[in-house]
Amino acid sequence: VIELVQVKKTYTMAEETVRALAGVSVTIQPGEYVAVVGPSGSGKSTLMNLIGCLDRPSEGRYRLSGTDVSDMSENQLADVRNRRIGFVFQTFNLLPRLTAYENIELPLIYQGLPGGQRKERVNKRLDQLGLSDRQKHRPAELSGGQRQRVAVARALVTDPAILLADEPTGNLDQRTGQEILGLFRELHQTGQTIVLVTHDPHIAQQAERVIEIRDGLVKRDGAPLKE
Amino acid sequence: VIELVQVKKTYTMAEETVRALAGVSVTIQPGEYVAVVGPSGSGKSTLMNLIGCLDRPSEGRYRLSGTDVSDMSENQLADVRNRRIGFVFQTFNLLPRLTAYENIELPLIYQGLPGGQRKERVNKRLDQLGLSDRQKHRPAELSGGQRQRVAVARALVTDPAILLADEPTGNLDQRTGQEILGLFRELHQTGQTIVLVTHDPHIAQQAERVIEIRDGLVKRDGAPLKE
Ligand SMILES: Nc1ncnc2c1ncn2[C@@H]1O[C@H](COP(=O)(O)OP(=O)(O)OP(=O)(O)O)[C@@H](O)[C@H]1O
Ligand SMILES: Nc1ncnc2c1ncn2[C@@H]1O[C@H](COP(=O)(O)OP(=O)(O)OP(=O)(O)O)[C@@H](O)[C@H]1O
Ligand SMILES: [Mg+2]
Ligand SMILES: [Mg+2]
Repeated sequence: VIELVQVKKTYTMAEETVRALAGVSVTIQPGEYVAVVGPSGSGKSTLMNLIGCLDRPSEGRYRLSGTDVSDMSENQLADVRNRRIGFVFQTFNLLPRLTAYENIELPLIYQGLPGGQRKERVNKRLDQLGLSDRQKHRPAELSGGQRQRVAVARALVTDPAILLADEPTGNLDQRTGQEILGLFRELHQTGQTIVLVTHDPHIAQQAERVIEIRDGLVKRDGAPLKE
Repeated sequence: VIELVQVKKTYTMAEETVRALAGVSVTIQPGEYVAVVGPSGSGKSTLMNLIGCLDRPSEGRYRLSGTDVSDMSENQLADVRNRRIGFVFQTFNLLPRLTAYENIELPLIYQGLPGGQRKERVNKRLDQLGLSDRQKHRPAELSGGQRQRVAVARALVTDPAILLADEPTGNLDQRTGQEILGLFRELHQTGQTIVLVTHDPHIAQQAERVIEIRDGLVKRDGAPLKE
């Protein structure tokens, strides 16, 4: 269970204070498929980084499966990020000196999975995302959409309990975007939780629930609206 | 006039040869509004980098306003890039230690524009792109869509003769994307040339001409298709 209670994120700068999240309360049950929408700069990525334990709230509480995340040690946090969460970053965040294959393999190395099992899982994702013939390329030798697909593959390779995808199809043509959503649906059907940020109303409509963020606050939280 | 004749771009790697462009011939007249479409990895960004004088063909000729680009000195190339071309990069390529304001101002500093005129032009673009209240933020302190808008502002601030935009709206909601296309249309109406790469068929339909790339080759070149 993902439980945010009156969560705030404030950046204090020299000349201004930015309230990226201004008091957000959201509960997501295991197995839900949630879309997060809202204008550019409204706080979506900030929210995702908090849920993904990559950042801490300035105020408020975040409980993950009943445990307060602020009470977790660095090791426990790293463990949660590694074993339970898969994250597709809006700006991909691939390691520049590793190949596509190695970038996708890395979470499995951290999990201590043996080489043969790693190879099978990485190859499966490379294949599903049309990257097999680019597996030895480093990020600088890949197109924008190929980098995005490597980021997606890396997030899926651990079959995470919680998949957090921050605008996972922005650099992709419609068909490839739909293929990726198909892979997310597959994961969802095994009971995993999916939270995805999108600017595309068609993608939002495929979720079970849509949370609309505006100026760091939840404006709406319910079933997708028909367009 | 942008004139590519049988242009190829080949990457020779340890174990493979990648033909990113496999013989492309395209002529774009001044004042045209062209969309470039095609699957992920098909060669669109490679084509844009060649047109923008950021890269050289492996084979073939590129003539810009009658001059062969391969005959230009480094200074002449820098001059073309600076004074005649505005480029929105697929991955933004902002300077991390400069603020949004300074990133947008930089091309005008290179052009030797006086401070007062620079300030006026930068503020106009900040305002049009909804970035005025974020002008002092550095890229790491901006959302994905805000970074994309800074990249767009920087490309527009010189009112370039040729605007090259590589997927300029992928991280933006529909409304902001349309506002940006409105700014491109404004530039087009002053007689400038626009070449934009997009995965969005609605955006492609707003162009006068659509070039479809597939496997490094031009598959189609003509009026937009009705959907
Ligand atoms: N430095 C490089 N070395 C080897 N191959 C490369 C290099 N740069 C690009 N490529 C390959 O060239 C092909 C074309 O790349 P390009 O970036 O032009 O594609 P694109 O059409 O812009 O794709 P996208 O829509 O995903 O952005 C891709 O298959 C890519 O893997
Ligand atoms: N380190 C920081 N310092 C100051 N302000 C920040 C920082 N990081 C983000 N912000 C601001 O916080 C707000 C929310 O950012 P966030 O990245 O969550 O937006 P977003 O909803 O993901 O937007 P987009 O759709 O453009 O990706 C933005 O207005 C941004 O400028
Ligand atoms: Mg974001
Ligand atoms: Mg590209």
